Amino acid sequence: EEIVVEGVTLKEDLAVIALNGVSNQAGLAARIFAVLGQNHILVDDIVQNIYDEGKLANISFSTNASDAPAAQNLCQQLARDMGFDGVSIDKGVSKISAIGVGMRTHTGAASTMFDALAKAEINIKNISTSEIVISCIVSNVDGARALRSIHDAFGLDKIEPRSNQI
Amino acid sequence: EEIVVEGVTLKEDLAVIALNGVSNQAGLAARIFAVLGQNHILVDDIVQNIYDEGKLANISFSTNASDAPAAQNLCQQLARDMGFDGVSIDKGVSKISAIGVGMRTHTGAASTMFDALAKAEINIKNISTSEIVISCIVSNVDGARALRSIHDAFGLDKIEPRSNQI
Ligand SMILES: C[C@@H](O)[C@H](N)C(=O)O
Ligand SMILES: C[C@@H](O)[C@H](N)C(=O)O
Repeated sequence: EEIVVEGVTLKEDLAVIALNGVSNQAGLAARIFAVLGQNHILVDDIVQNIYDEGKLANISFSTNASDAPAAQNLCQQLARDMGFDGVSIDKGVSKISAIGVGMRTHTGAASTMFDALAKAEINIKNISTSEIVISCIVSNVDGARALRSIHDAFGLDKIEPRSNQI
Repeated sequence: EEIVVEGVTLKEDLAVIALNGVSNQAGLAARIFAVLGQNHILVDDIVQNIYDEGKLANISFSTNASDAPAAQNLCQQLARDMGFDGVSIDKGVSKISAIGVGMRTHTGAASTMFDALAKAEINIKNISTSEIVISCIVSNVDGARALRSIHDAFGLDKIEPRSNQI
């Protein structure tokens, strides 16, 4: 089906915090994000995968660089209280997003985007999608180059290099 | 900041396939999704987390129930060719999405959504977001109840129980 990617955006100077080995039981994500919300941590995107035959989960979220230390401390406290493995932090990252209308199945758009990054030898750290967005977390140093590569791969004329409009 | 969730949708009869222990090196996501694309697998959402000090990645994607067996076979072949740990599949799942405009930071909306599911004792298997969507994967048996709980939690008047419009 036709890939209808209309724009690419870059959001720089983020950090990704990962909570590893969270027990896959109802109510735990609610507790974690209630604590972050009460402490006014800005959460950008959230991704969660399950593993170990569905017993455990890894939850990551992106936040801006300035909120990252407070967010990390809160999550480390939660790790102690809730008994999960631990918290890791990836600083100095950017989020690159391809935005399209009618991207109801992602396979074509995802292949094109990931292939553009692969050819540019840019490593993809996290991926999160919705029906109209495919977002990849990359290192800050790769951001501008990722933006150009993906923009070219989708044959777009205009770049919105740092747009908050979506 | 104000939570502006405008609708909740439910997409049923999906499967989530997880590729575990993929080496966190440039080019691998591109290869995986190129193979899926060439084989016409419908990919709905994609999530990727990294772990083990950034050395490894878990990548999951949702597909419809009918594409799941073919997708699983392809991924098992990729696991052998690319040497990652393995492939797991979670069948009989649904995706529930809260959609909002101006949900620029997710913390408030995410807390409300996860809390609604927690109170309904519904387990959240996967999470994926973009600026305007928060999606949770739950079991098919929990889908309708999840929809009602989240709809109520956000004080919405209309439900779009099975909508593909976003
Ligand atoms: C891991 C966490 O998301 C858990 N499954 C929950 O529902 O809260
Ligand atoms: C794991 C996979 O996403 C890898 N990091 C890549 O860039 O392709």
